[in-house]
Amino acid sequence: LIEARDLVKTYIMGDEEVHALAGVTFTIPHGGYAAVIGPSGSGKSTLMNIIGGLDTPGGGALVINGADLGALDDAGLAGFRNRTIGFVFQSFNLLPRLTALENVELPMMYAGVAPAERRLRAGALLDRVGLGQRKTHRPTQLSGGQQQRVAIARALACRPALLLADEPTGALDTATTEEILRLFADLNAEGVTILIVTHEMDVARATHRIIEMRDGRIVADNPVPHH
Amino acid sequence: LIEARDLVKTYIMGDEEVHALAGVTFTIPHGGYAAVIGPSGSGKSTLMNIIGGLDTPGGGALVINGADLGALDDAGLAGFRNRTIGFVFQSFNLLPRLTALENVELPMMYAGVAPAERRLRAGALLDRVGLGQRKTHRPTQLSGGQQQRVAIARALACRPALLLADEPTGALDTATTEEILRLFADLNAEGVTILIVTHEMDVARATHRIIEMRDGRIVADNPVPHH
Ligand SMILES: Nc1ncnc2c1ncn2[C@@H]1O[C@H](COP(=O)(O)OP(=O)(O)OP(=O)(O)O)[C@@H](O)[C@H]1O
Ligand SMILES: Nc1ncnc2c1ncn2[C@@H]1O[C@H](COP(=O)(O)OP(=O)(O)OP(=O)(O)O)[C@@H](O)[C@H]1O
Ligand SMILES: [Mg+2]
Ligand SMILES: [Mg+2]
Repeated sequence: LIEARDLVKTYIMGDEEVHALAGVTFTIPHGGYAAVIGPSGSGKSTLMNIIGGLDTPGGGALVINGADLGALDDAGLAGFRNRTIGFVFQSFNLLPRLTALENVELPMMYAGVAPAERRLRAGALLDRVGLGQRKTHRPTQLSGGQQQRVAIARALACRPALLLADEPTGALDTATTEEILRLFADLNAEGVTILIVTHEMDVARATHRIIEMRDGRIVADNPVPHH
Repeated sequence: LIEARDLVKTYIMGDEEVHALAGVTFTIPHGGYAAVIGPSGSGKSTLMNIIGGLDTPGGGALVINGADLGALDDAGLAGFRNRTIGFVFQSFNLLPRLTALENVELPMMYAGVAPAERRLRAGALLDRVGLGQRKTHRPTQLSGGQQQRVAIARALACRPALLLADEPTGALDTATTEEILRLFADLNAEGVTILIVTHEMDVARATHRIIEMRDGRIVADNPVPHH
């Protein structure tokens, strides 16, 4: 599903160069389920944003679901994201004036889903992440872990082929984390390809493969033993 | 240092009542070092915001460093916060137009610290949290874990007597987390009272006492065995 070759991303600040990605190459098959781990600042979010079409690399090639992202303009990338990607942001990025339900409905509105259908689906997704009692709360009326779960539900609203989750359990207690990992395992069994950035080895070991980054590079890429 | 008795916080939404805090009572001695754990939505951030004078309880009593917070108006609470509290927010709350250095200097500006002195101290704090190479970056030019560390440095800028940290290592890898915990242990040895909200048992066990919450109440309060 994902073919990345020699991805590079450099930020120039005055006379300083930050090599956020310094040549990243890997392949994720259809139905793959991988964790991306590594120290703070090693380039994990930068990589996720590029894979999700939210950012462009300075160099290298990226093909997802047959689409060459380097050949797409802004409109093309937006269309690609809407059709293919579900993204859980490290800082959630919920719309503060919308309720939890409305935040989850938003991608479906863009996709032209009928109002009754999307209200039903948004409600079901919020139930599934344990927020059945919080549907009418706005982000400021939700705890950190509740906001994170709204972000997860929203990423799943349009049944994406590829789920990109940047630390989706960072704000969650152990029991809630396990519920979310069970949800991800179910989705993967249904054919959804999943990439999770995480700092927690328990979460990484729940996936099928661990890709380790350091200083903008991949330094290890191994299957998880029992998968 | 902290005496909390029967703290209550209820949110009313239409005909729904959310009991965020349902009667919280505990005492933290001077130089105490405690972790607050519990499920997502159990009231941890609500409790921290009230202890930090950022929110007021609906009922109950709270005395910190001899000050009865219930007797303070907004100006009094602001003064209390500036003098006594260092707060690390669950969502960081950095000012997006300021650099890391400027964000850390800000509390010192309010406290009237001279420019040369606060620039030196801000730089030293950023060095201490491993961000010596990121001082001129703005929040959008920092990774999630780097933003979190700026928030930690800022909380320490005015040498607070009480450090309140709401999930201060949530976005950090294991090695960086250990550095932050060593920093907190050093501060505690110097006499700083510390309350940490965390989801990670490793972090909780690095403190001296674990306070467990569930549904707005304290359900357990025990010393950590080797302390
Ligand atoms: N716009 C930018 N300008 C300059 N440097 C940047 C910018 N965005 C990110 N960086 C730098 O690029 C590096 C990689 O950032 P990235 O957000 O990908 O790290 P990360 O692995 O996700 O870290 P974390 O685990 O802390 O979230 C960091 O050192 C960061 O300071
Ligand atoms: N302004 C508000 N209006 C209504 N309900 C609220 C409001 N703020 C918080 N809540 C509710 O109060 C409860 C406690 O929230 P709090 O943020 O203290 O939880 P928490 O323990 O910090 O959770 P997390 O671990 O997810 O950060 C949650 O169920 C939340 O939905
Ligand atoms: Mg990141
Ligand atoms: Mg919280």
